[in-house]
Amino acid sequence: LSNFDLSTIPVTENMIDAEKVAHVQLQNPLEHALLVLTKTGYNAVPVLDLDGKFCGTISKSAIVEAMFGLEQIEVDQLYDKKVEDVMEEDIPTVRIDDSLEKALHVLIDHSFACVLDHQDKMVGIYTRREMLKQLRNEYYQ
Amino acid sequence: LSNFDLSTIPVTENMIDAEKVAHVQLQNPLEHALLVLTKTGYNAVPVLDLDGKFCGTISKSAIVEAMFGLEQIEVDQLYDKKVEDVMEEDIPTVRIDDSLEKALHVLIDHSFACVLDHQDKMVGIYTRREMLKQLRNEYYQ
Ligand SMILES: Nc1ncnc2c1ncn2[C@@H]1O[C@@H]2COP(=O)(O)O[C@H]3[C@@H](O)[C@H](n4cnc5c(N)ncnc54)O[C@@H]3COP(=O)(O)O[C@H]2[C@H]1O
Ligand SMILES: Nc1ncnc2c1ncn2[C@@H]1O[C@@H]2COP(=O)(O)O[C@H]3[C@@H](O)[C@H](n4cnc5c(N)ncnc54)O[C@@H]3COP(=O)(O)O[C@H]2[C@H]1O
Repeated sequence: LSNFDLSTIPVTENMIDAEKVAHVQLQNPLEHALLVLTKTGYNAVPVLDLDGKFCGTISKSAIVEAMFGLEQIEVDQLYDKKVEDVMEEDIPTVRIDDSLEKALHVLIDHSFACVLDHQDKMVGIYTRREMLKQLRNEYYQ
Repeated sequence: LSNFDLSTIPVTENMIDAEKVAHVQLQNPLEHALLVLTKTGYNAVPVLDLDGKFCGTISKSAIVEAMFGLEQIEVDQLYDKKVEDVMEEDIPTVRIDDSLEKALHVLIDHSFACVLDHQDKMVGIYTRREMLKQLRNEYYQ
């Protein structure tokens, strides 16, 4: 890819803007989070606090697993537990001044990377789909 | 990517072999499918028939949605319904003699592509992770 320098393209160029990113809040009950995930069709979305700061991600998998009791599936857990109880916090992110080179590194192990400003506010997400489209467009030039 | 010709690399080269691919059968109850998905941690896996032929894919999303009744979450649906009732059949696949160029096309809209032989038997899957690794390795040469 000698004519395609990922390190010169900012992640902000083709990211999905924050206003188009489905997300949930720390304090939402799991039942609300499951509704958001089911309605939007996404398997995982970012978790934000009331100031819009990135806190982690929550997945359908984590919510489903929270429903599994010792003997059977316990739906009540969805009303008792909150997003912050089952979210994943150790999630790699990228900064607004990072390049696609950094994003590619994150996207090898994660299906999306949250883009944060210097106050940790989420300004968008960069997805594997977008990265693959970028690479395909380059390939066909 | 002038020195990296995706059309010359066969999908079979870096696919995940069938024996390492988690899957379910057409006739399995949803409860079994949900267990497989939860244990393996995958959001979706291929559905095969008794001869190992590819039939479609089943996702955690589809199973969770099958649990949503009119008034509340109905866990009994998981025992009553089968994989074939909620699987997706209209899934693009690639053949053993296809190249990475074809796989890239499929992976833009799907997180994995099942690789089929000429009897429609699944011989492996090609994932977005693998494609991104290939592209990254090329990028760093
Ligand atoms: N409603 C829909 N319409 C069309 N295609 C859909 C779709 N939902 C999912 N897909 C397809 O399935 C892929 C995996 O989605 P998943 O929800 O597991 O994983 C998604 C999801 O966790 C997250 N994501 C994507 N867009 C989002 C958004 N607007 N808000 C919140 N999270 C988003 O980023 C991950 C990777 O997304 P990516 O686009 O690379 O890859 C997506 C996309 O190709
Ligand atoms: N147990 C695990 N260990 C480490 N990382 C994990 C993991 N489970 C998921 N991931 C990470 O999350 C991504 C999305 O997984 P998902 O299950 O939604 O989507 C997966 C899943 O639906 C399917 N898949 C991958 N490997 C599979 C396998 N061995 N058997 C069946 N399906 C598989 O292909 C999709 C794309 O996989 P990909 O590797 O590109 O991307 C994976 C991988 O980067």
